[in-house]
Amino acid sequence: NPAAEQPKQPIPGIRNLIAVGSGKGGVGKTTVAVNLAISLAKLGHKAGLLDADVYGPNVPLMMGVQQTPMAVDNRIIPLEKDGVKMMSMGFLNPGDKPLVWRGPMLHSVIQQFLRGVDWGELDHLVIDLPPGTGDVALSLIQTAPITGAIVVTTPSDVSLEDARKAVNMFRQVRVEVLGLVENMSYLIAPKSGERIDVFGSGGGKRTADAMQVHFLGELPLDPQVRIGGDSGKPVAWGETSDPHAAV
Amino acid sequence: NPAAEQPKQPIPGIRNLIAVGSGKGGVGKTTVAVNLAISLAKLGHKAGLLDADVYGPNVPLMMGVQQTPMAVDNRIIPLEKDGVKMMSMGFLNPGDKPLVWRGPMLHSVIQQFLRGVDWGELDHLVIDLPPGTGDVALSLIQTAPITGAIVVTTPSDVSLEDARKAVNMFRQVRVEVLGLVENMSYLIAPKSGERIDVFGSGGGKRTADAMQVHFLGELPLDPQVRIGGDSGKPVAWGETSDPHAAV
Ligand SMILES: Nc1ncnc2c1ncn2[C@@H]1O[C@H](COP(=O)(O)OP(=O)(O)O)[C@@H](O)[C@H]1O
Ligand SMILES: Nc1ncnc2c1ncn2[C@@H]1O[C@H](COP(=O)(O)OP(=O)(O)O)[C@@H](O)[C@H]1O
Repeated sequence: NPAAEQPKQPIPGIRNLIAVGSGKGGVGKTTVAVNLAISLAKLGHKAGLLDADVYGPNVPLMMGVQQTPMAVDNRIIPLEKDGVKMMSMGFLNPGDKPLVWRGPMLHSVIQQFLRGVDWGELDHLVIDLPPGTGDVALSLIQTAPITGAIVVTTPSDVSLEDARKAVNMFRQVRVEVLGLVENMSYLIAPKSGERIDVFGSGGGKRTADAMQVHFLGELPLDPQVRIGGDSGKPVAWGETSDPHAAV
Repeated sequence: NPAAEQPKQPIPGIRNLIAVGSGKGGVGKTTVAVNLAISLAKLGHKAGLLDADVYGPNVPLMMGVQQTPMAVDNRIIPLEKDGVKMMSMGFLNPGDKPLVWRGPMLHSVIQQFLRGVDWGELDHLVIDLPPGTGDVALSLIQTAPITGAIVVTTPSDVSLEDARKAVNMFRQVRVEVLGLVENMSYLIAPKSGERIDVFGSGGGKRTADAMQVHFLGELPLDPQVRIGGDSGKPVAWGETSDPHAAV
């Protein structure tokens, strides 16, 4: 597959590109990407967030930003919040209409997000990939100089089944997998303190070990995280090992 | 858009095609599709299940079936379980390698699943669409004679935001939206009985009303459902109003 072998052009000014992917949607990939970018900014790094989930862009809602970006000399100016520079299809195609662009037009939009946005100097650009191993995710990781990838999963077997495919997709295009994160690992009932393994338990670690991938840890299912995502005030788990792994 | 207007060829022997879609992954679309097909079969209907989620096919795991289908005279023989005839990319591309087919090859595979599988006489063919409003979902609903579509969402705002796009996608190609299902609506803690609105509450009904779509009801977040899905023994909620809505 020649595309897997072509050298990937560096992006001037951007030191690291960290892709956040998943085998299936709804595992918290965007939540992890958003909180990783915010945590990196809090640690004093220059951070960016590229929302490449073009058909279901949730970054604007999760970051609490909704504006139309300006363009200067054909370069799009990223929006900024909490120290993170951002670009998302959600800023360009706001509202409830599904995205009409397909195929080649879409690929050129993705390339514009990578190379036609005025990112400036960044230590880390976090890329929120589309979920899964489809066309957009694959062509992005084949053409962008990705430093490493984080794969997000839940403990459920269907999620792990798809996460293994995602790890293999990164490996096929020689992108280093920095690690696997298991999200929604368990719920602690707020009043009773009862622990409930809604989606199962332990599968993330077993899968990481079997595939010889670092296990970056478990994140609990926490209503506060969903509230943060829905209200545009992410909780930015300071405790997660993601920033250390990625940095 | 000419594709939206072309007459969709009926599929001989299949009375109804019911598409199950979602705005984003992980909301339980496959779980609803699987349980809908099983419930229809239990009610005595001839039911089929077409897993069109080609990059993340979870139907084999959820139905507890893993075999390679046979072909006779260039027509693929569907696998069968619990009275449901099934076809999935997961039967043809088992294991952990991401699917290599893209673009035109993929579209022809989808057409083969629709018209090159020996479905026989079916009252209802349930189609588990890929999540979202991407290429594969769109081209399938543009070319298949879909009787109606069910959109699955969770209560979280990001899921509802994407679900609205999915409803609009169906409307743009003149596919009737039979209704919206809100899954993972609340969790009842098994020991304490405490109710926890992990992903929020009430948004599904509000969205359905705002878009003038039938609200098919709430399905609770229930560890037994996940266990059923992971062990290939779906719980087939007999109580859900989906079968009545679809039938
Ligand atoms: N640890 C968590 N606890 C509770 N809710 C979560 C958690 N992680 C994610 N969510 C919620 O689950 C939903 C899906 O997460 P999202 O990040 O959009 O997933 P993805 O990008 O994989 O589709 C969102 O409503 C989000 O707020
Ligand atoms: N009501 C529910 N309660 C608990 N777990 C659920 C429920 N609905 C779905 N799940 C689990 O959530 C995960 C995602 O569901 P799935 O049907 O694969 O979603 P989608 O097809 O939208 O990606 C699976 O592990 C499934 O078993």
